[in-house]
Amino acid sequence: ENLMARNDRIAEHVRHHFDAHGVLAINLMSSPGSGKTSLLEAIIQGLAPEIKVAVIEGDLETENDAARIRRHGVPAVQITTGVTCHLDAAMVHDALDSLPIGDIDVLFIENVGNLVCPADFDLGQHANVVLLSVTEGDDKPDKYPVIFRAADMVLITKTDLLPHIEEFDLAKVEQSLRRVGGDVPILALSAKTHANLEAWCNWLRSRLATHR
Amino acid sequence: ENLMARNDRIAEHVRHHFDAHGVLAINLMSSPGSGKTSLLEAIIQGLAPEIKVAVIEGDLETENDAARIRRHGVPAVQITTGVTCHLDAAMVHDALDSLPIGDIDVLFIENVGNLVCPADFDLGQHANVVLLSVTEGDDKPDKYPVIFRAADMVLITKTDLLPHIEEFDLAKVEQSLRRVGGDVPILALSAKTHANLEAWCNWLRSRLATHR
Ligand SMILES: Nc1nc2c(ncn2[C@@H]2O[C@H](COP(=O)(O)OP(=O)(O)OP(=O)(O)O)[C@@H](O)[C@H]2O)c(=O)[nH]1
Ligand SMILES: Nc1nc2c(ncn2[C@@H]2O[C@H](COP(=O)(O)OP(=O)(O)OP(=O)(O)O)[C@@H](O)[C@H]2O)c(=O)[nH]1
Ligand SMILES: [Mg+2]
Ligand SMILES: [Mg+2]
Ligand SMILES: [Zn+2]
Ligand SMILES: [Zn+2]
Repeated sequence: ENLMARNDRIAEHVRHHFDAHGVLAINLMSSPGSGKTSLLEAIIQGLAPEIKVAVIEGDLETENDAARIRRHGVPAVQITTGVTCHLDAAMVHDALDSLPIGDIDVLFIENVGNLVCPADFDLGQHANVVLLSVTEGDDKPDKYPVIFRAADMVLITKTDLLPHIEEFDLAKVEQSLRRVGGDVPILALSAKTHANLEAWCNWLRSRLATHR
Repeated sequence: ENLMARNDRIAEHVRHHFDAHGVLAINLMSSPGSGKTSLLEAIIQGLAPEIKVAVIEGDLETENDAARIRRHGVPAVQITTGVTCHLDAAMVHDALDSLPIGDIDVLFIENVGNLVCPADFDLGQHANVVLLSVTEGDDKPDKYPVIFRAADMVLITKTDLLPHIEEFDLAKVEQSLRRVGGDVPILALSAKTHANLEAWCNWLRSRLATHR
């Protein structure tokens, strides 16, 4: 059995765990520092108590991101991958042992910061959300198409910085995304000012309702 | 012969090409959008005509970055990797056929935007330069240590945005780099305002002088 076939088999098994407990699993992917953890910190308290959230964090090293999440009173498991540039299904499966899976509505899996390889590894999630920060440039969907093609939602982050980045063209990003990935929904928001966070929470709520 | 041993063999061969012509080869690595191409655009004209520059660009898709470099009258070859998250020595070797290697002093190899895998693949370069933009966060050396450990120089980019990013702590980054990678030199600069670009050019000049 090759590596990808084995990963897909375990991912299906993980999805069974999620479905047995009615958990909606979201795989968050982006470049390093696009704002994945900040976004989770900004919405976690807004979702509670209506929606019970937990987080699996993936990084090469440190517990930093899981510690940031736990500060908000939400269960978080840190996976440290050592040298691997992405999470895989086996890592996520092992992490489930440390989570109260029967008491979770939405599980966020924050992948390793990388705009390439995470797109190839199914983790058992129900949706892929890809973040692109306005500080990275508006050419990323064209240059790193694989991950944007896999997205069920694209979040344009750090919009509060737009006044200082006159070269970022949101319309160009939207055109590139249409070309690369078809009809993927796009939301522009800021974890710092909370601009448009409610739209992102509503997407999660409707996704959870359909999932159930 | 395993993949890495084959890559190392080809990298040695590539370095022979460079050394036969007195070319200093610099491998530029960073997250997507940290400012690698912008930095090259900002210094290329300052180095000419004293130092003859050429560039090999690495991306999954598009000729965008090579086209940006060619606008400045400098030879540039674009490698499109398809799905591979890093350049390897064989790709660089093939790209040499399209460059006037006898007429180059410094060859920049702009790697695929990725803070993990590019560190593992020797390309025949003489030095690794890792960029970290102030917009990505000051925790990256701790969380992605492998690439910073491989660095011969770390450039902190986009310092013109610091007034709008009060949470970025340069002293923290320096401490993390000391912990992770020892004595690596660090320069903070801006491709937009040209702040401290001369210091980076002087590092290149002294590196070229020692190399010869
Ligand atoms: N201005 C602004 N800065 C932000 C925003 N969101 C995150 N940041 C900053 O961006 C940097 C990185 O944020 P993180 O949340 O750690 O990003 P991440 O995607 O989780 O990073 P990795 O886990 O290392 O891949 C930090 O300095 C944050 O303060 C935002 O909405 N606006
Ligand atoms: N404010 C500011 N923005 C910068 C600076 N350097 C680059 N940028 C912006 O950062 C974004 C990305 O810059 P690029 O030069 O394309 O980055 P890159 O590292 O080459 O990106 P990839 O090749 O895709 O990995 C663009 O919007 C640039 O305008 C800088 O010094 N200051
Ligand atoms: Mg994070
Ligand atoms: Mg570039
Ligand atoms: Zn199981
Ligand atoms: Zn990789």
